[in-house]
Amino acid sequence: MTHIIVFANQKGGVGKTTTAVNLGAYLAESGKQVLLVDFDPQGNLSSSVGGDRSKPGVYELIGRNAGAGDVVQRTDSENLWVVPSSPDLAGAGIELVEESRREFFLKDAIQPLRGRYDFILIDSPPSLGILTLNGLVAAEEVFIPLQCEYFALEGLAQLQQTIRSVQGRLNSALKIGGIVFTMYDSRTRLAHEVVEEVVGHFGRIVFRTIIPRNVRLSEAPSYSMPINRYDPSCLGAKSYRELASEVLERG
Amino acid sequence: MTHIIVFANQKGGVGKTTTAVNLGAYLAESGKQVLLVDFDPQGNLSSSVGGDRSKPGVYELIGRNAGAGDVVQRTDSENLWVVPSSPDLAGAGIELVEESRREFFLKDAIQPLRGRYDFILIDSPPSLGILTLNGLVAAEEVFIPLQCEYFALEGLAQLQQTIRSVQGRLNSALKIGGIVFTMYDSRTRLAHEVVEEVVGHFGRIVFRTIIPRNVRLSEAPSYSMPINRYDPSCLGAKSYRELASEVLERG
Ligand SMILES: Nc1ncnc2c1ncn2[C@@H]1O[C@H](COP(=O)(O)OP(=O)(O)OP(=O)(O)O)[C@@H](O)[C@H]1O
Ligand SMILES: Nc1ncnc2c1ncn2[C@@H]1O[C@H](COP(=O)(O)OP(=O)(O)OP(=O)(O)O)[C@@H](O)[C@H]1O
Ligand SMILES: [Mg+2]
Ligand SMILES: [Mg+2]
Repeated sequence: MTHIIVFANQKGGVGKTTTAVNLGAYLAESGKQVLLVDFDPQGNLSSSVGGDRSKPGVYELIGRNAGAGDVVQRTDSENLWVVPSSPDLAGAGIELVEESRREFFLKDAIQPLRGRYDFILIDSPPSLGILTLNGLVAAEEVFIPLQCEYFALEGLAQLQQTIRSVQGRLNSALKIGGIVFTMYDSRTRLAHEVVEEVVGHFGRIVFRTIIPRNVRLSEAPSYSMPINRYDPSCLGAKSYRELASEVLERG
Repeated sequence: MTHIIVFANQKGGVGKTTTAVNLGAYLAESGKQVLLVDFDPQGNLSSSVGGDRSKPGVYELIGRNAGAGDVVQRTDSENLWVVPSSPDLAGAGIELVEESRREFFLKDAIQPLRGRYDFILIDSPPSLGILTLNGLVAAEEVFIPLQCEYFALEGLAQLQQTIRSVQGRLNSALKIGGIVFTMYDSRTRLAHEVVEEVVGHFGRIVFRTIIPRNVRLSEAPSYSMPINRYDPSCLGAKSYRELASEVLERG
């Protein structure tokens, strides 16, 4: 049984990539086979694990110029694999617009990869455009990383609306797997207020684990390492390890 | 002489909106007539100054369903005006793709507004798509807010490439007006490294003023106020006041 999870939020810089790579790393460390799929032309997920963006990747996969077997790369972490993105993916937005099944390209492309992995984690760009829609159609669950800030809160309603419309028209199986608070700074009043408001509104959907602001998390990508290899004893690592066990608990 | 500046960076959450609104507020406070144009469907710039997104805004302006005079709203700050965005703007990306002058819609639409303002500041979404291209074509200068983090650094080369291609094909007058470091945390080694690398590479283009990480800047939008009205004595405010004088110095 393969869990396919997309990390989506059109607000920029809320921790989509950081959550996908580090949650993935701890799920892999617990023995699960985990595939990271970078569906953001920025390629931050790819570089977080040292993926080679000059080789065929997700763009070639959805364009049927490469098979599933050719695009999966090993990472330095056991059980953790990656399908890298490339800047060409940015053009896919325009190229796909004319196609009738334009929202299904990613779902169809990763079909052959199901069964080989326990988790397929898809990172998406900061927008509600065609690339993110492909992620929401390919996945069964959407995880919403939410920075504890005002603008991030403002965008939540629009994101929910998009998820509802995808559930209605394109992927009735999609459900909100959870909301993850990121970059939480307990010293600020704003962070408390955002958490209180969201927990009040979404209840049990919100993960108990809160990811604190921790500079080690932002240092790790420059060494192409997930946090469990860069600094497993830091607060950021411990919180993602905790999140991984909470995800496994929810089953 | 109207200065038209676009704030662009496809990396999400780097301080595009925060820089547009607070630089704008201090330019207005110094007596300049300043128009903020929100060209991001998220509408964070609009809400930062209490703009009414239910009234005709930038989407109606580029669609020729409203004239320039109908879409400019007053803000609570003297000399500071705003053209709000709306979620409909997200659809413009798809709608404009077929048009031959698709990158010129914003430039043509704000033409009648030149001359009335000393500065027109355009906020753009976290992507290099059609909306940001419109911003780069409408502007004479692009300001690049740069978070002092690894992923932000990674995206700089792609952004430069896009700017060069716009200069070559669509707007030869466009120049890089400056790079602004944002959310700088002097306690982290990463921040120092990013600053050193960028200053070494870009030299005098980089603004001397560095914007520190300061929670008051992220609190202000929830009160629909720029920082000069929310908390003029905080570090965040002082740094944006300094940036405004540096911008005026560059002339
Ligand atoms: N908990 C954290 N503590 C400190 N820094 C963090 C944390 N999570 C992420 N970061 C840093 O904050 C920045 C934004 O995070 P990230 O790039 O993961 O967000 P994103 O939502 O994927 O951004 P985009 O919208 O551009 O795709 C990055 O530089 C990252 O290293
Ligand atoms: N110097 C700062 N110190 C602390 N917080 C800041 C600072 N600048 C911006 N922020 C906060 O960080 C978040 C990201 O900033 P902002 O939304 O301005 O970036 P952006 O580049 O416009 O994002 P997007 O890519 O989504 O449009 C916001 O919640 C904002 O309030
Ligand atoms: Mg990302
Ligand atoms: Mg913004």
